[in-house]
Amino acid sequence: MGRLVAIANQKGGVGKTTTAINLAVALAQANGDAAGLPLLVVDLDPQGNTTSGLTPQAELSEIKASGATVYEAIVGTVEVTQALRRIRDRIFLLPSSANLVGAEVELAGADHRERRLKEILDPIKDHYSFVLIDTPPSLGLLTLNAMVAADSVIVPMQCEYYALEGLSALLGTIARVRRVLNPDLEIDGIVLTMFDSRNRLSHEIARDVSRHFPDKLFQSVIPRNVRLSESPSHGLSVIEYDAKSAGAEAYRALAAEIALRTGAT
Amino acid sequence: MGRLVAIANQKGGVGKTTTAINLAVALAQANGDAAGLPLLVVDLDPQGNTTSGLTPQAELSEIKASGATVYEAIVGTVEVTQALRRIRDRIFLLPSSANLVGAEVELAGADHRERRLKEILDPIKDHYSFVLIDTPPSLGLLTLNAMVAADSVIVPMQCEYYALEGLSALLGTIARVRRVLNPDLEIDGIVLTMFDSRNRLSHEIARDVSRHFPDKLFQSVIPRNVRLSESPSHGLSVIEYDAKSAGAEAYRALAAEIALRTGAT
Ligand SMILES: Nc1ncnc2c1ncn2[C@@H]1O[C@H](COP(=O)(O)OP(=O)(O)OP(=O)(O)O)[C@@H](O)[C@H]1O
Ligand SMILES: Nc1ncnc2c1ncn2[C@@H]1O[C@H](COP(=O)(O)OP(=O)(O)OP(=O)(O)O)[C@@H](O)[C@H]1O
Ligand SMILES: [Mg+2]
Ligand SMILES: [Mg+2]
Repeated sequence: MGRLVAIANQKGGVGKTTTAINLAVALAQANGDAAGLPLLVVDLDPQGNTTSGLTPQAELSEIKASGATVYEAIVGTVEVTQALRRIRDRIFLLPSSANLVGAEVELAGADHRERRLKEILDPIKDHYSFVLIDTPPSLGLLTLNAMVAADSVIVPMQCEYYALEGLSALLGTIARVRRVLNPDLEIDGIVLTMFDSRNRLSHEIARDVSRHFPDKLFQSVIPRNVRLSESPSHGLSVIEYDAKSAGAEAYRALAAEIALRTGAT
Repeated sequence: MGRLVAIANQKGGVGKTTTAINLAVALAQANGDAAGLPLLVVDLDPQGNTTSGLTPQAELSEIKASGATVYEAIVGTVEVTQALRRIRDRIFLLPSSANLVGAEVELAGADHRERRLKEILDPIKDHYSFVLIDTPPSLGLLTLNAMVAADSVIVPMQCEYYALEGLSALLGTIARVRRVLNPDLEIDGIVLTMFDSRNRLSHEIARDVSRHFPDKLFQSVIPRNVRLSESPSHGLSVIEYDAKSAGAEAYRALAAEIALRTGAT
């Protein structure tokens, strides 16, 4: 019930949002029977790409004007249930806000500043099969909040040198969070993204990661696939935009692997 | 003299670091005669990719242990001149530190928190032809410091939907900084990166940007080129790694365009 998963990597542009959106749709579909619980996606990145990647253009300005987003829920001016929106038959969204940029400084002196997200999500998480949290490209207070609230972390990793370099800093942060703030935090796994089989570097990076972290690497690898970068402009996941594409196949395979690993149904 | 340029875009993975490194080497080479001033690169991103992309592996641990980076210079425990390192014949580096992650919260209550970088760079900037500042993927305090210190901003923009979406938030932030903190801040231009001529989306995004911001778009476009992603693992710019590559050509063309636009020599 209610497995809370943070999708995190401080390296920018590695596929966090793309993984949050497509995994959410794939997991919700895999859980297909009506008795199953719906799924919740939380957009904790002030850029709001998960929010815009799953919402039609026309509704985005309404969300912006609503004053009921994850920001207001975290600072406490709105009850979290008032900020939830049903965006698909079996998917709810807790949308982002540009105001999250200021949260880091605003919460700097506050009590429990790392636990704010946990305090608003714990009471509602059992209404969902999974709660996926998309995080910003940083190891600051917002990502910290996601790791404190989460049961586990999924790490998307682009097959590039800088992404590999940043991995040890990220795993170090996860270990520190586990020691000090959230002893039960696990790593579900590292998922290789934008893998280009024609490119020697992709193979080199994949080999390096599987040598250093053999038990952490998901078997499913997400290939570089243009349909994945086209789908957000339609407010759709790639699974809805082009169900037969290589990107859709790969995220369905990843969803199956995660459901198996976590024993969730 | 001493034109200070921030390389900024809160969207992650758009090519900020790749532009900082390769533009630095291209500008330093274009300025070739011995009488010209050297160039300074400031790595203001806690990830430290500009630092590692220009420095041999063996020297990186020495920088980490030195306690003399841009972090110590900003918080005032070290004089900035002590943190500068000559990394090429005509290029100096003010290296990053992982401690920058904490700067946002540490400086939250301090005086002049947005002007710390400006205060340390103003006294030294005229020793250089250009000072290029690589920034993290965020609109927080570190990027704000870069925009307050800078004469102008260069915006790398990946030819992807989410990168286009984030452009108006970035230009809005630059306008706010100009109004409140740095009235002389200009935008040198937007440079399209990772352009793939076989991909319809690249052409669509390029058309959109040139329609919305006709006078801001650099003519030089950086193509997707695997040599650009291979070079950092050798601690080299692409210009040094493979001078005849499409990536090296494109950054030399961009350097020529910038030297012309800014009238700098
Ligand atoms: N497998 C893929 N194939 C092709 N394009 C992809 C793939 N995965 C992601 N993309 C594209 O690459 C860009 C970066 O991906 P995305 O925005 O999901 O990364 P992110 O880690 O969430 O970025 P940020 O750090 O800014 O939050 C996006 O434009 C996305 O559409
Ligand atoms: N034109 C290009 N062609 C191919 N690969 C590129 C190109 N430009 C950058 N890259 C690669 O894409 C990745 C992202 O680029 P880079 O790290 O420079 O972006 P960034 O904006 O600095 O990221 P961050 O937001 O994490 O600071 C890197 O692995 C880099 O090597
Ligand atoms: Mg994202
Ligand atoms: Mg960078």
